[in-house]
Amino acid sequence: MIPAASANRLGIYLRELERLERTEISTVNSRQLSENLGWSDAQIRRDLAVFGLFGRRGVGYTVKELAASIRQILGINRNWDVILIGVGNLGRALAGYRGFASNGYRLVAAFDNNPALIGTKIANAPIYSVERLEELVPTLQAQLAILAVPVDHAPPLAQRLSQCGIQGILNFAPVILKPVQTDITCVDVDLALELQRLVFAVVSRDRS
Amino acid sequence: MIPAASANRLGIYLRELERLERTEISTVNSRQLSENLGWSDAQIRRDLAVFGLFGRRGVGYTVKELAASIRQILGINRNWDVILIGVGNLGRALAGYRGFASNGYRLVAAFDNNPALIGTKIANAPIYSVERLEELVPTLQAQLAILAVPVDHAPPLAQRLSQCGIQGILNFAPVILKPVQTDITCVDVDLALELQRLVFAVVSRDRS
Ligand SMILES: NC(=O)c1ccc[n+]([C@@H]2O[C@H](COP(=O)([O-])OP(=O)(O)OC[C@H]3O[C@@H](n4cnc5c(N)ncnc54)[C@H](O)[C@@H]3O)[C@@H](O)[C@H]2O)c1
Ligand SMILES: NC(=O)c1ccc[n+]([C@@H]2O[C@H](COP(=O)([O-])OP(=O)(O)OC[C@H]3O[C@@H](n4cnc5c(N)ncnc54)[C@H](O)[C@@H]3O)[C@@H](O)[C@H]2O)c1
Repeated sequence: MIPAASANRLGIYLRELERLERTEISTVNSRQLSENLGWSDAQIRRDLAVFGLFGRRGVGYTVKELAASIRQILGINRNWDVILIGVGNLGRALAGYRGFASNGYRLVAAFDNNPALIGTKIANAPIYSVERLEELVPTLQAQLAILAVPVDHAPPLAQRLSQCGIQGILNFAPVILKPVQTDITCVDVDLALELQRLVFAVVSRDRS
Repeated sequence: MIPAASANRLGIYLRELERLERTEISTVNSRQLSENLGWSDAQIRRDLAVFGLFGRRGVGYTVKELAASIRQILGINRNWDVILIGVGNLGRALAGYRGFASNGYRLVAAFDNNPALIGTKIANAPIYSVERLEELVPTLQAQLAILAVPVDHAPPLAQRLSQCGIQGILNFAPVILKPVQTDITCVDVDLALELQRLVFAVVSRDRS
């Protein structure tokens, strides 16, 4: 089992490598990566080694090759079809984000329970009634779902999604889905908790 | 120094305690917390003990008291004034989120460089020109800033914010601000990386 923390950092290394690709830099060493990212060069070398990625002594890593290897390891060297549940404030912002499409994610459909939204489109994807989840998701062949609904509605929807063949849920409602759903992979993101983390970091700095 | 991972979990314990408060439950033990949250009861007891929070044998923790202690430790037992930089897709969704206000965060002003937005309001807060950051932020006495601007604009803005007396930045642009800014606390959130974490978890599950 690969440590989750190493995998998370891998995503950040990839983002930095893509930035270097755009500036036509062809090789990079762990010390240079360390300067821009904040982790020690030893940590970066260790993380990459966990995934069998090694640099060449005196040269470092080839940017294009390392980026391609990381994409393959992370599973993002292919397209992923995504559905969005909840087209409110946050859902609309996520649907409109160009950064998802450039990473190979395709929004194929959205679902909501607001009659005024059903039958319209968001970011070129049709908005269907959430009642039709079981009927439509198997034909859409989407693998992932983004959940941006009010907190009480999230757990029952996660249950329904796991029965339609969805493999993973990115959940923005402030509730932990992970332990409840044993047969589907969930990643829970709570933006209010992120603000709390910031406050705690600021307060700890003042106290020390 | 308190481990960041324990502090992050503390925020999730608080969210669960607030849910219990709403359902009039007055005591809870670590086993019950474990069932809803997914960490082991031993991990939960250990996390709370790091902060000097102990239950009573056979009874557990008093929900109201534990929640109040955690709020004090996390620094959220007071109001925090926040400014928003970038009132686009994501900025608008964050400004409109009722969950921030209910946690004691007050949006006092927003800043943007789009002339069509300057002079209007978002969630009752005035939108100013970002050129006036140095002039207005010291008078607003805000402590925190949320950054929702395009990626290239984030680092120079972080630099300007640290010189206006802002203590912490919650950054949504896909760039690491943390090591660049040594004199201001930054928390970097990248929603595309969260989707990548989900894909990696789904792919790892398939591979195992
Ligand atoms: N807006 C933010 O910045 C923000 C920040 C942090 C967390 N969140 C969380 O994200 C979630 C969405 O927040 P929001 O601000 O977009 O709320 P919102 O009320 O603006 O949007 C919710 C959407 O979900 C739809 N909906 C409700 N029940 C549904 C169901 N059973 N099936 C399908 N659709 C349903 C509504 O019709 C609406 O379109 C909430 O759980 C919230 O706590 C939002
Ligand atoms: N929309 C999302 O769901 C989402 C998801 C992940 C990451 N992000 C990141 O969040 C950031 C904002 O994304 P968005 O979708 O809201 O973009 P957007 O283009 O809709 O909004 C950006 C806003 O910032 C303003 N702006 C630009 N330069 C500025 C400056 N120097 N000072 C002040 N304001 C400035 C623009 O006028 C605009 O209002 C981006 O970095 C993006 O990569 C967004």
